[in-house]
Amino acid sequence: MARIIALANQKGGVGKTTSAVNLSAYLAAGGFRTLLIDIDPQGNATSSLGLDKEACDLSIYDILIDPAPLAGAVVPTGQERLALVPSTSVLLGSETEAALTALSGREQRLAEALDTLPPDAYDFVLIDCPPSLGLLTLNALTAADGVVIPIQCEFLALEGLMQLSNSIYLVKRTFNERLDIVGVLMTMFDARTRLSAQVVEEVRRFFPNRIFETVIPRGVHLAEAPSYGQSILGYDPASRGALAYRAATNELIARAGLR
Amino acid sequence: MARIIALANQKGGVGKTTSAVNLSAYLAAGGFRTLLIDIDPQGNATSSLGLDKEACDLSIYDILIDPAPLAGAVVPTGQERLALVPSTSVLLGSETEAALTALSGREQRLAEALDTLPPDAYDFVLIDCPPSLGLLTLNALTAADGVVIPIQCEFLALEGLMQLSNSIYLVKRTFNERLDIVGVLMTMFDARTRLSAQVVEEVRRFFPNRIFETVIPRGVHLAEAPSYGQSILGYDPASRGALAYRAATNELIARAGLR
Ligand SMILES: Nc1ncnc2c1ncn2[C@@H]1O[C@H](COP(=O)(O)OP(=O)(O)OP(=O)(O)O)[C@@H](O)[C@H]1O
Ligand SMILES: Nc1ncnc2c1ncn2[C@@H]1O[C@H](COP(=O)(O)OP(=O)(O)OP(=O)(O)O)[C@@H](O)[C@H]1O
Ligand SMILES: [Mg+2]
Ligand SMILES: [Mg+2]
Repeated sequence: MARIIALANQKGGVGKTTSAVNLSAYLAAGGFRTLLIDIDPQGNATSSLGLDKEACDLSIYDILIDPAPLAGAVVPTGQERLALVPSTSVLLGSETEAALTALSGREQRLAEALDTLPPDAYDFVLIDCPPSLGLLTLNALTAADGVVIPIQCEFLALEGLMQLSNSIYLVKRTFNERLDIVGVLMTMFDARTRLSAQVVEEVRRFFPNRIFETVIPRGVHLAEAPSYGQSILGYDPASRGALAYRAATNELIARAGLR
Repeated sequence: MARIIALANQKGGVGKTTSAVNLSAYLAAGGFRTLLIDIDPQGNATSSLGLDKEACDLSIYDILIDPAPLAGAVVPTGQERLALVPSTSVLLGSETEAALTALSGREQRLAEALDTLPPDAYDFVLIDCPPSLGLLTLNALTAADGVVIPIQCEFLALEGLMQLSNSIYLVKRTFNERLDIVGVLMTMFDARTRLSAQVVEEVRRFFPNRIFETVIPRGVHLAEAPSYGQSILGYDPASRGALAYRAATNELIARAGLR
């Protein structure tokens, strides 16, 4: 069975998509068959891998609203062993949530869709979530074995941690008892400022034993790669950002393996 | 009557809160009586101005769910002529949206609350929105005269612009015909990379004539100020970030005045 990992944090712009795309790329490069699911209506993960959203037949929303085998929405990426279920922006975020709200068993839709995959199709499934704790993120947390929480090394990113961890434990108690926090990944660390180091310390106190050793540095290559439709592995594998995501992926494998 | 301006963009981390807080601070410093409303469940605008969320009696959610005069939730900030309606995290984002969804006339709740203010209490009301196009942002767009759209100078921030402008025109046609895009404010411009300049050019093509002349540079002072509970005006008024927000505020006054 595939390990299903959600990238979630309702704070915006903390590196959920960048982490989902680059962890997936290094998992695939490391020999693991990997599926990335983009449930953010903005479709940033879809375009970060160079896919044309208009050219995709089915998106994750079609499957969630009108259940069909998930395999029908899977498209290849430019990388071996890495496949994607795209998000297309036909429906606005609020329309998708509204359409889902009207359905019964609405938080289980993604879990049911994942159950339609052949049991040994993938080793890892990563889910990129939108910046909210609404029904789309709820679907991801209900379907996942674990959550990786990207946190930007900035003060405002500290605010929502209590809300987020409450939500995760609420989902664990009500919908998905196997859900666990796999780890907290610190992102956009800027060594030139004291602020970054202070935030890392604060998060270490809040989530003891759950913080990845690897801290992702702020680096322009990571922000440029999506404009070329490539992961950092494809765009600039020697950059500090690439080496950091390679190390973070190795930690993810170890953490996911332990459970 | 006060000019009501929403800071909205469903892309996360683009500088909505930073812009809402600092534009409000410079409007107040410029002699305008200003009210900042924080409708983001994370409450970043509330803590950026140094307010203790636990100490606030009423939050915007209490008013939206169980209508009462908005003035009852207004609290002073450390700055003259600047007042705040705080967001407290009692209700998770998804719970607030769920509670609001059940009410009739749900998208008008904020507009109705604003109507309870004395007509000449404020010159400007700014509303800081969460990173989604759900019911909370819909409430802000329905109540507002204008929208300022902060856009980070990064590739991924370009993706959702079509969705956002579609949403604004949908609200204009269905709920609030006076709604208009006051301007697009480019944020976190990093002069050391080509990427920033390329994104500004792209946005200028997408929103001709609506882009603020002032571009907000990336600067650590802006990210540090909230950890001291101060606007950039209070924290470091001589910094490049402070001077840029002062200039952007003057543009906002001119743009809001013209309409
Ligand atoms: N380590 C990094 N260094 C520099 N830029 C980065 C880094 N990580 C992410 N970015 C850039 O920062 C912005 C925010 O990152 P990203 O979009 O991955 O966050 P997100 O949490 O997925 O955002 P949203 O909340 O909108 O889904 C993007 O423009 C991205 O390219
Ligand atoms: N010009 C700037 N230079 C440096 N850092 C900035 C700048 N503007 C904002 N920041 C920082 O970037 C992060 C994102 O900004 P902010 O929280 O204002 O965005 P937002 O759009 O309100 O995010 P959300 O989508 O979560 O509401 C914050 O940590 C903030 O302190
Ligand atoms: Mg994202
Ligand atoms: Mg914000």
